[in-house]
Amino acid sequence: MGIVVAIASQKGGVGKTTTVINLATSLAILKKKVLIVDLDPQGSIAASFQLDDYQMKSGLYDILVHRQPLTLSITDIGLQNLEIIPANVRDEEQELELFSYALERQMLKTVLTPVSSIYDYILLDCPPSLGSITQNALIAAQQILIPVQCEYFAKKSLGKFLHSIRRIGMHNNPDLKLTGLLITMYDKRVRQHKEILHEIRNSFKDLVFKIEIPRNSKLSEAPALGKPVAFLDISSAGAIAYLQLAEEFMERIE
Amino acid sequence: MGIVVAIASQKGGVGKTTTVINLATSLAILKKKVLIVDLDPQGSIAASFQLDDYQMKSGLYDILVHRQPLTLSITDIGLQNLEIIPANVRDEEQELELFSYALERQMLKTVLTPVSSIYDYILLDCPPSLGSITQNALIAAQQILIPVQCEYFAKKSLGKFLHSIRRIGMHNNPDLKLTGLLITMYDKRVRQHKEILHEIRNSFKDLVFKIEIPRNSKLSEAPALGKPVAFLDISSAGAIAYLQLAEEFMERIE
Ligand SMILES: Nc1ncnc2c1ncn2[C@@H]1O[C@H](COP(=O)(O)OP(=O)(O)OP(=O)(O)O)[C@@H](O)[C@H]1O
Ligand SMILES: Nc1ncnc2c1ncn2[C@@H]1O[C@H](COP(=O)(O)OP(=O)(O)OP(=O)(O)O)[C@@H](O)[C@H]1O
Ligand SMILES: [Mg+2]
Ligand SMILES: [Mg+2]
Repeated sequence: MGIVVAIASQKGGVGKTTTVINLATSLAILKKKVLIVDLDPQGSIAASFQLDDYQMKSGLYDILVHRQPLTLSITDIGLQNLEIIPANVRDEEQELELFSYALERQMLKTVLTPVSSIYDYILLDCPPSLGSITQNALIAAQQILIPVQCEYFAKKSLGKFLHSIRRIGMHNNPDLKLTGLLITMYDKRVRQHKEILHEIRNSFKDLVFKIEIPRNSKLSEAPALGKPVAFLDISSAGAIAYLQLAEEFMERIE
Repeated sequence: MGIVVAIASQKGGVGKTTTVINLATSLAILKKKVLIVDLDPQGSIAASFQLDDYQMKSGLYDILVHRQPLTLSITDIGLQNLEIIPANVRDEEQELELFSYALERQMLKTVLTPVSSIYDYILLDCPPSLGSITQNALIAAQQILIPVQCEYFAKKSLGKFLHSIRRIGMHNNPDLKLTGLLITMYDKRVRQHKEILHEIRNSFKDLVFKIEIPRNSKLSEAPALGKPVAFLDISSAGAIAYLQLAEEFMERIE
């Protein structure tokens, strides 16, 4: 049975999309069948694979707003063991529509159930918010992985976000487990990063992944070339870190 | 008459809040009366001034959901010429409520009108989305400033965002002008930053502020100390850049 994992954070720009793309690819390299679902109207998942608007026939918008079967949106991106469902939100009107339809917070769980046995893992890329789309993800998921940047605003928003997850879990999804807090874009030359890393490891202990994802230019260059970092430079610090993450991720879940 | 300026971007983590805090402070230093309104449920504006939940009696949530007069939420933060209205969104249920009330997209414009003559500038910190709250901001504002990081996802999302602004402007707010695109967190040692800066300046020419905000550790350390960067280290590259931005900003608007 496929395990649904939400990669979520209310804070923007902390590496949610980068983590979804590269964790999914690493799991696929390790022979797991993976589906990525893009819940973010920005549509960064499709952008990461250079999918143009005309190549995308349908996506999350069509599934939730037009009740189209999810299988119609499953898109092949040319990587073995990995498929995606793009967001396919074309403009601001569609974003409002999507948010409003998503107020029925069980919807994503319902549409994912028929396909979950086809995959080992289904990774959900969440928008930077605690709104109806992210709440759908928290109700559909069995696991949640939270990327955390070692900076003040990201640290500060963590407490409130964990409270919300606990509340949503208690009322709507008692199976939801925290897979862990993942340190992202870590730069050991930056004093604040070292200080905040220390604080987070002290407060959250085993809840924090042992693996830290370093700041690595190959990770931000890869999406511009339409590839996950492992296919751009397998020996880069970014690719190695996400392969190691996939190992630790599977250990934590199984 | 106070000029309402939205600082907005659909992309997360590009420096919207950092720009609002430090541009507002720089304008206040230059003797302009400024109000910051936090439209982002994350509440980073209050966090930047170390305002705790019990110090905030009310904010945007109370104004839009409970129709409380806006003046009750104006909060003094101990800096001359600068006041703020915090977001005051306590949890995920309130975030859903706020979004739903904000579907009436003229609301912010209506509540800001009575106070706009008290200030020279009203700066709106927007959430990383194109949802109902950001659309309220685009309808209430006369100017919009878009922070842009020189990275692939931020560049990629710019085109779609500019289309949305043009559409919302045409249908709901013909006075809305683009103040400019502001390059943020620029690191001249990163090759991708230089390349993308070049592309953005080539495509958008005079629409791009001459001033570039450099990546500067003082800018990310300042909010942890509850101060704008100018009050932490006036000689830092970050403080100087935002003071220069305030000058160029006023030239562009007047
Ligand atoms: N470890 C890393 N090293 C260097 N750059 C990184 C790293 N992780 C992410 N980035 C870059 O940082 C930026 C933010 O990352 P990303 O877009 O994945 O975050 P996000 O949380 O998905 O953002 P949003 O909140 O907008 O959805 C991107 O430009 C990305 O390429
Ligand atoms: N010029 C800069 N130099 C160094 N760090 C910066 C700079 N500008 C912003 N930062 C840091 O980068 C992170 C993102 O900035 P900020 O939170 O202001 O972006 P945002 O667009 O408001 O994010 P969100 O989309 O979550 O609202 C913060 O940790 C901030 O302190
Ligand atoms: Mg993302
Ligand atoms: Mg912000």
